[in-house]
Amino acid sequence: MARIVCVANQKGGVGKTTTAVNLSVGFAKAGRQTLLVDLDPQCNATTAVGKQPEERHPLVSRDPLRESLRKTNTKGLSLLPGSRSFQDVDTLEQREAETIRSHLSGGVNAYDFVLIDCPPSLGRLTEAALTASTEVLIPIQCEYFAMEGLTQMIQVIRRVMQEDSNCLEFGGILLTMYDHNLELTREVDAEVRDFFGQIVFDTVIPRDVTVSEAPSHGLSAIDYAPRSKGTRAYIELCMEVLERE
Amino acid sequence: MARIVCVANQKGGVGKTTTAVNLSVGFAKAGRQTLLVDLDPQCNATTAVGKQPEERHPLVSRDPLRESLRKTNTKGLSLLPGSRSFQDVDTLEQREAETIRSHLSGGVNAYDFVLIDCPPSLGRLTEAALTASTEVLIPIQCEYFAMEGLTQMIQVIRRVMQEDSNCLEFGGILLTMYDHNLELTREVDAEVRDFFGQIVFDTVIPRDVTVSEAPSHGLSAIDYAPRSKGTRAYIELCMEVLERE
Ligand SMILES: Nc1ncnc2c1ncn2[C@@H]1O[C@H](COP(=O)(O)OP(=O)(O)OP(=O)(O)O)[C@@H](O)[C@H]1O
Ligand SMILES: Nc1ncnc2c1ncn2[C@@H]1O[C@H](COP(=O)(O)OP(=O)(O)OP(=O)(O)O)[C@@H](O)[C@H]1O
Ligand SMILES: [Mg+2]
Ligand SMILES: [Mg+2]
Repeated sequence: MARIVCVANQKGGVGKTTTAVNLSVGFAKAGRQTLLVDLDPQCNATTAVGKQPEERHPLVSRDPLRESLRKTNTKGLSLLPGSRSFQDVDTLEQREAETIRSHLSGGVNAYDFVLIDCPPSLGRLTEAALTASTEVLIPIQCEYFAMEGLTQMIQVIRRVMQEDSNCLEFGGILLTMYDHNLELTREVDAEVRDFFGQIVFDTVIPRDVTVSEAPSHGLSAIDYAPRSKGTRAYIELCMEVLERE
Repeated sequence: MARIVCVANQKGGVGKTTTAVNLSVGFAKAGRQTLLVDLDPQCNATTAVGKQPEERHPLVSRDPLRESLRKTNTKGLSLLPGSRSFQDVDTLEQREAETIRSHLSGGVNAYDFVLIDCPPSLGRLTEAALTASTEVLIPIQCEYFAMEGLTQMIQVIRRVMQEDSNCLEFGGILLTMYDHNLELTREVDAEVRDFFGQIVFDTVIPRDVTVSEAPSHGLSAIDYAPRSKGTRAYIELCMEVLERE
């Protein structure tokens, strides 16, 4: 049974794409058959692994999912690319979450791990991704606004969890762009751990410029700067997620 | 005639809210009657000026806009607060941009400046804000992904500009979280100025931790840390926007 991890947070720029990409590369390198799904109309996950977005969104065309999957430069990692087509994005936003879910679930059972990168919103696309997932991972930037939208996010997650047909659980909360020297970082860390307890991963991802340089080379941080602080943290996170089986 | 500035970019976490808040406080302190409109369901602009979001979204209730406006702690600055109500956000997302626009335009003529803070998406709310505005200001983070979604953003802006009934122009592109020491920052700066030329503001906003601390005190950076690098840059930006009359 595939572990389908939805990487979501309506707050923008918190490290959703960076986490989805580096976790999926990490799992593939650890020998797990992995699929990265790009549900964001910006298609950042697609270009971060060196691929081009599709003209038409794979979830809109009625073809079976298998036909839209692409191999990446990482052995064991496939990609379901995103699309920037306004029409298709609008169509998906109007479609019922259930239709998207059944299309998504149709192609993923051949994998050990599926990572879904979501757009920064709580619209239909994110809701569909949550209903199709077995766990949700919420990246949080160590900033003041980070805590603000979280209650809405948790409400949506709880609603999806309560529907019998879904099997969504809390995968974990990840602190990103962590800077030990900043008081704001330490304050947010303490507040998040107070509030969420065990769900928060022990691993934090430090702010590391090589992480933000990697996508301009179409590489994950793991491939671009294997010995950097950011890469070591993502590898540690992979181990922690694997332990939480 | 009010200058209505739409602060928009579908990329998340690029400094839309921080720019809308600090520009609106800056204009108010320069003696301009200013209105800050919070169109983002996260309501970050509302809390950043020390207010609470409304139960119902002011643009959904049929009351005239004037009744939802609130005074802030800054003389000359009023706020149209946001709302986190899922139902109302969904209603707005389904509503025609035209309806939202006529409701918005109804209450703003008493002001010299109106700043609209948009969510990180190109959905109906952002489209409605663009149709109601006289100019669009696009904050860009000096990161690789920053250039990616920009073409889509420009397509939507061009489409809105071409409709006769609108009066939207390019207000400018603002480089945010600028770090002179990073090569990535210098690369994005050069690429953006090559591509967009004069539209890019001379003023850049440096990365400055006091800017991200300010909202936790319900204050703008200008009020929280008046002598900081970030504040000086936002005041310079105010002057530059005023000159572009
Ligand atoms: N640990 C890190 N250190 C430094 N920069 C980082 C780190 N993680 C992410 N970034 C950079 O921060 C920016 C935001 O990250 P990213 O795009 O992954 O966030 P996101 O949540 O997917 O954004 P969106 O809401 O737009 O989808 C990117 O430019 C990315 O390269
Ligand atoms: N110049 C700056 N220096 C340091 N931190 C900044 C700066 N500008 C913004 N920030 C911080 O970066 C984060 C993102 O900024 P902000 O929330 O304004 O972006 P946004 O585009 O409105 O995000 P969203 O897409 O979620 O609406 C916030 O935590 C903010 O405090
Ligand atoms: Mg993303
Ligand atoms: Mg914002």
